[in-house]
Amino acid sequence: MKIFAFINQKGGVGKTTIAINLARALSLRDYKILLIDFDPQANAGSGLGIKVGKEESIYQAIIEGYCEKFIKNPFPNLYLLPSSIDLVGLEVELVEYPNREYVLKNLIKNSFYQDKPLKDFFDFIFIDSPPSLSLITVNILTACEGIIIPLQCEYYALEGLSLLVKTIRGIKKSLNPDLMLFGLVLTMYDKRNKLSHEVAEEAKEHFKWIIFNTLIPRSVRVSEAPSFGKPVIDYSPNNKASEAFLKLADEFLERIKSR
Amino acid sequence: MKIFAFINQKGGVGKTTIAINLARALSLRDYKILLIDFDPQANAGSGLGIKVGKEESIYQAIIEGYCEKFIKNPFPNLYLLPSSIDLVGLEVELVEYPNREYVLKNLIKNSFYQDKPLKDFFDFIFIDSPPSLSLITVNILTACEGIIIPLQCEYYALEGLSLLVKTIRGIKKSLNPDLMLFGLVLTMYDKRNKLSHEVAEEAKEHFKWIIFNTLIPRSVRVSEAPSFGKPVIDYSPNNKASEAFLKLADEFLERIKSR
Ligand SMILES: Nc1ncnc2c1ncn2[C@@H]1O[C@H](COP(=O)(O)OP(=O)(O)OP(=O)(O)O)[C@@H](O)[C@H]1O
Ligand SMILES: Nc1ncnc2c1ncn2[C@@H]1O[C@H](COP(=O)(O)OP(=O)(O)OP(=O)(O)O)[C@@H](O)[C@H]1O
Ligand SMILES: [Mg+2]
Ligand SMILES: [Mg+2]
Repeated sequence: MKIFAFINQKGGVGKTTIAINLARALSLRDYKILLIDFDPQANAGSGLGIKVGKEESIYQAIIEGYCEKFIKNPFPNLYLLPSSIDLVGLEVELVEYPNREYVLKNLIKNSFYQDKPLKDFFDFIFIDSPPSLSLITVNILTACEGIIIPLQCEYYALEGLSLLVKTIRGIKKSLNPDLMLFGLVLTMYDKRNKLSHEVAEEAKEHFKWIIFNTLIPRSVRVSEAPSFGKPVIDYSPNNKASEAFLKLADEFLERIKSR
Repeated sequence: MKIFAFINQKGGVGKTTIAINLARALSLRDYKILLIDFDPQANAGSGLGIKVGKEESIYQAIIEGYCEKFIKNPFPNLYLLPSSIDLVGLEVELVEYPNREYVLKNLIKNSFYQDKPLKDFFDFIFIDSPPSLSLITVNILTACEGIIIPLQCEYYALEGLSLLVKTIRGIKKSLNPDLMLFGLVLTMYDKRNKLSHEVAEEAKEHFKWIIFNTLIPRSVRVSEAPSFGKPVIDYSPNNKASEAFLKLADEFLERIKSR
């Protein structure tokens, strides 16, 4: 299993932040990671200090059918296929495509990097997704093999899980039989706050088979890091959230090895 | 100006929370408010203690063309037209509708409440929106007269503003010439945190003509309230966020009167 998507239709739950920082933590452990930003907001790019226009983004790569020349390399072992706001237009344009649900899957399958297929050059491919269950998200669900659900420790985020799981089951049945729920990460956890604790307990009960033990704490440094174009691990290495992301990387690797 | 939408494609920035609590604050000042939940996540409903199935939601109201029988009244002067997850399907179904961009606008225009047109019975109509710029959001932008932009005091939220303003300008030109940016509300403001202050200063500079002076502080009580199905004003009346929402209501009314 190499291709993972960070998905949750509830907005602002930490999808981009976990995708960036888990990718960065794994790159520090000498794994080669490609982070694909498939959200028109292009936050994964700006969180790594990269902003591009339409011609240099995944939007153009989809039009051309290949993505090698669009891939950037902002940190050692960490590569990015950036997005742009023009991806919003893709939503409507995709409707007329013949295999409209498989556009991203085919892009990944048909592309190379330094003369190797993407899945051979990279150890893992991560995909950041927008907060919706639209055609862009369907494309992500058919392109990936494993799903990681970021879950903010708040009430509305917990409430949205049943819709998310239902949608994933639907895609697995109709478009991507290999799709698997790989993990659920509790984030923005504040141990002083009763609600955080209650949400965490509830999630552990319902998802005990996929929940990661590592909790990502709420920390101001995490929300400051993107304005410097850096993962929090580079911006504030001794911060408790940075340590948590490194621990999450170890837990992720253990789970991969034990499959 | 009576119909306001709470819009921001960035996820988790406080759209639902501000829509619910501003509506509740105005209802305490004896204004009759209809809150329309046009987000498939249906958070505005659950934040008021209401969850309904497809047949009792706005999804069904759109099919029938009228909404009176679907309107609930959870608090004095505060009415809700609830959503359901089936609204996700509307996104695809709307594509074949003849006036697909005006479905919500026509529903509001053609509906009555206690024998009066909606705009005559209610003092204000608020619309909560999903975190996207899809056809559902286009419907909201053509149905409303004024836009209120909730802005979380974080970097990614600030970054998304230019895309939002561009989209609003596009809709004003093509589908809704009366559309106006009415206000911008800074929320989840944490005075101990440098980033909050920087984002607030930057937003005040670029949007000084529409920004509300009232800042909504970050407060755990706000995120606890939805699990009790209540606005924070009812759940924790003496909380600093509750006071801020009441102040925001006064500022909102002043701005309406001085137009
Ligand atoms: N552990 C954390 N501690 C503090 N702030 C955090 C943490 N994780 C994320 N944030 C902040 O919370 C906000 C939301 O996170 P993020 O943008 O990653 O969520 P998202 O799910 O990708 O949002 P969207 O739905 O818009 O794509 C951001 O401003 C981010 O900096
Ligand atoms: N002032 C505040 N203080 C603390 N928490 C808040 C505050 N405002 C909102 N929240 C919490 O932050 C989270 C995001 O808020 P909310 O769901 O209202 O945002 P949204 O923009 O409607 O999200 P979406 O994009 O998913 O529709 C919720 O869990 C909410 O309870
Ligand atoms: Mg994101
Ligand atoms: Mg919302």
